[in-house]
Amino acid sequence: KEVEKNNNTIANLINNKLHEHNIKSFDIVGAIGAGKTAILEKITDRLAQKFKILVICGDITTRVDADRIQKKNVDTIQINTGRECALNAYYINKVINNIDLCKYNIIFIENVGNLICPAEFLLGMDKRIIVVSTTEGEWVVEKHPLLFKMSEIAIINKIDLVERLETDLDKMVNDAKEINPNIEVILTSTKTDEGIEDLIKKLNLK
Amino acid sequence: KEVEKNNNTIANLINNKLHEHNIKSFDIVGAIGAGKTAILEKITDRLAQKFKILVICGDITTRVDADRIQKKNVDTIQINTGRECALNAYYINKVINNIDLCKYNIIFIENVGNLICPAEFLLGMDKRIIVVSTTEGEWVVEKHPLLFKMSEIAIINKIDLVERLETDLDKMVNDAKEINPNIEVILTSTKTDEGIEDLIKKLNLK
Ligand SMILES: Nc1nc2c(ncn2[C@@H]2O[C@H](COP(=O)(O)OP(=O)(O)OP(=O)(O)O)[C@@H](O)[C@H]2O)c(=O)[nH]1
Ligand SMILES: Nc1nc2c(ncn2[C@@H]2O[C@H](COP(=O)(O)OP(=O)(O)OP(=O)(O)O)[C@@H](O)[C@H]2O)c(=O)[nH]1
Ligand SMILES: [Mg+2]
Ligand SMILES: [Mg+2]
Repeated sequence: KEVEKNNNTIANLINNKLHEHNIKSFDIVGAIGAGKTAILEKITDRLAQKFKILVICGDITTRVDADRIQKKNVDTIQINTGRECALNAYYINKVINNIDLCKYNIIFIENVGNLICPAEFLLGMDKRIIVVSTTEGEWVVEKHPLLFKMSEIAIINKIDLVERLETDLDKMVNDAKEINPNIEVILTSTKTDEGIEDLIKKLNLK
Repeated sequence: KEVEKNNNTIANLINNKLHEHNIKSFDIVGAIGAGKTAILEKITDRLAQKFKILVICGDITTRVDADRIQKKNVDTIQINTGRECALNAYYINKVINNIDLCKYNIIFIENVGNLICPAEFLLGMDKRIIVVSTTEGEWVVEKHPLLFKMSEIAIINKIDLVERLETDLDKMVNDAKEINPNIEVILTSTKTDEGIEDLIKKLNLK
């Protein structure tokens, strides 16, 4: 409880700092392999000309995700958490204090692939985007209610596979809305680009 | 550290108790939606006539997995962990103390869908089986070395999708062997039944 209180205090500091610099910020959480990096690749592809973007990637080990996104001409920072199952506000605050915030308009964080632990740590971002995919089984939403409650946007990715897998997509969408009536559910595929424009509109980046 | 020491003491108690009753035991860990329950459905389908099986399912919420496996005429127990990202030895010990161990020859545990937290908690089972699938991206193995080090068997499931997804299966197999040269890697599909017989043989259940 003490840790959570500290974490939330730091998260508020981070959010204030980013607002002072007019930076919009998003925390992307999701299941392992749901497509968080692939979605960030699509977003940065379309926005890197118009906005100055920083992407912070979290994983227990490797630089795989940062190396993929770096190819899209945006600044990336990879954080390795060792045995910890989620990023926390300390990690993010350390990064924020060591960069020149004037350089950026948008910050995306790709959290560690995990649908449980990120619920414990707010990161001080404006919005939280949760990503699940059609390959994880139609129960993945109802099994992880807490993160859906805490997110503003839910992405159901890999809809190009729905016919092949016969996944009950309606159930996934209904479960998300039942858990959080205010959540915005967007269906995407990074293979066909379906839903990517819709997602970018819903980020309200003008 | 204290918690881990306690946990391991209890895990040893559990393992001794099961050995006294000649019970073989397996802890199945894996990514969310990798196919842990689907594999257990296949295993119990084939073994329920010959062996008396108990399956303990762990999830933060719902009874979805236990309800699916119960249809296979085996005893199941569902544990809901609330906000905890993995089962631990306390949970298992409580279950073991409340059942008649003489009734069973084999116990399977399906752990919470998560490739990080289960590494912290041994459950006192004979073997640990880690399940990943071709849909999570080919980096899923190298990103989660600790659990692969701690497992005796690695299952790469959903191989029926390899052609469609163009997943680099060789990389996944090589990464697993690099992290843990003793690990037994088995390729399966619960859609085509490929690899299921091989898996059952490797469990050495005679
Ligand atoms: N068919 C299909 N495959 C996809 C889609 N999006 C991502 N993938 C594949 O899914 C796998 C995982 O994608 P990533 O972008 O690495 O997923 P991630 O959520 O960032 O994974 P982690 O960071 O490791 O948790 C890769 O093999 C991608 O090619 C999609 O819309 N359709
Ligand atoms: N194509 C294909 N789909 C599979 C295979 N195995 C499982 N699935 C599908 O993958 C989804 C998830 O399977 P589950 O058995 O629920 O996976 P799980 O690991 O038990 O999931 P959680 O307990 O929720 O973490 C379901 O929609 C299954 O039908 C397979 O070998 N091939
Ligand atoms: Mg990623
Ligand atoms: Mg399951």
